[in-house]
Amino acid sequence: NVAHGLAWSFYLGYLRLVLPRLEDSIKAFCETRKALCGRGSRKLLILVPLNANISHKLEEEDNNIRFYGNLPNNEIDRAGVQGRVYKHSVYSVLDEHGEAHQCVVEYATPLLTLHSMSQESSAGFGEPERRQQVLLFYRTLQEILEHSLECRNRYKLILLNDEDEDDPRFLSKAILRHLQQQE
Amino acid sequence: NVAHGLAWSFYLGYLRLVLPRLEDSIKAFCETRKALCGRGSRKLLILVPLNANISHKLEEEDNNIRFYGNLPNNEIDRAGVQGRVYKHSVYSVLDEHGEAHQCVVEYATPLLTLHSMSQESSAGFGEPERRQQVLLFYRTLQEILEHSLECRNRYKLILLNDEDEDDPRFLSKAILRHLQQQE
Ligand SMILES: Nc1nc(=O)c2ncn([C@@H]3O[C@@H]4COP(=O)(O)O[C@H]5[C@@H](O)[C@H](n6cnc7c(N)ncnc76)O[C@@H]5COP(=O)(O)O[C@@H]3[C@@H]4O)c2[nH]1
Repeated sequence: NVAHGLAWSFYLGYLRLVLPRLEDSIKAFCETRKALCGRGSRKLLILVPLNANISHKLEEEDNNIRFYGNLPNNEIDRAGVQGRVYKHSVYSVLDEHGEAHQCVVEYATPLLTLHSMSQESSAGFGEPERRQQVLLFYRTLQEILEHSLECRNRYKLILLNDEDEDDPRFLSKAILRHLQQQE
Repeated sequence: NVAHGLAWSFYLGYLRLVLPRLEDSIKAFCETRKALCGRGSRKLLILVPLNANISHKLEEEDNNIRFYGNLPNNEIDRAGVQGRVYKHSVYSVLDEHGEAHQCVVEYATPLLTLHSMSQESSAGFGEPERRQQVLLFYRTLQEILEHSLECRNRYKLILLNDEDEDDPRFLSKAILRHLQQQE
């Protein structure tokens, strides 16, 4: 089950490394950029779209989302690559009143692998199985993160149901709903 | 089968992105650092140790290996992270005559996931299965790369058998053997 391994990989090779450092990165950003200073924005929002349709830039998905900048780079030596860079992007999301809310948000990168694998005939699974694999990825990751002391309270997993994708404000609304839960 | 998904992830999320750019990065390095200019060093050497024992710095494995520098950063927008950085480390390897050979080399990072998973009881597999998974990873990756036009001739997969690990020059000898094959 590909999704099981990708969820473990995402935790062991990424979230477990970066989430404990997130608070410090956000504090540094708040001091220089005067944004992300509120309590509600101290978590990494991780987007998990059920259809595995992932954009590389969130502003291309929804006009109410703008790229705001990047958190400072984290450099970690990993498997021979010295100073491998880990970083997150900050986005500004406009609500219905035109007010901007900054947050650290990104898609769950392994879904790109699921998407590409479903299109490579030699990879062993196709589009019908992909949705099942995304759900398995989400549930496995949720389970792992709930038991992780290093990641506790530092993330929010956002499962995106694609039925509402026709709404051009679908993504900003989903993000805002979760941001408001934190405040 | 975790290794199958990790091999696809390593190809789709990394090698397919970075190998086509490797030649340009090496040329830029050769111009500024006057090293890696020979034809034999235009490939990424990918180390696959059967026991999944991975170091984060190769010089810690073998005194005849030294860190030489990093290739220039490649920045690619990926899944919401803007300007995500991809880079490789360059190492200098001394042969038996004391002559130094530079090369771009790193471990296959997904083996870190296999190693950590074999130690997490809730991940579903243990140390006995791990070696099998490393072999499956190696064979799957080899198969994928042989059919990839974008990656053709730009890499060398080096399977490291751990029986010779007692030799403190094990790693440098393995790397040199493969470098000499290219020249
Ligand atoms: N958003 C995000 N930002 C990151 O910096 C990052 N680094 C890893 N990941 C995701 O975490 C998981 C574990 O990573 P690992 O390094 O073991 O495998 C990685 C690693 O073996 C290789 N790879 C990817 N980027 C690099 C890189 N910059 N340097 C070396 N190897 C890399 O290719 C695999 C798949 O990468 P992604 O498909 O981008 O997703 C990974 C993966 O799902 C990231 N996700």
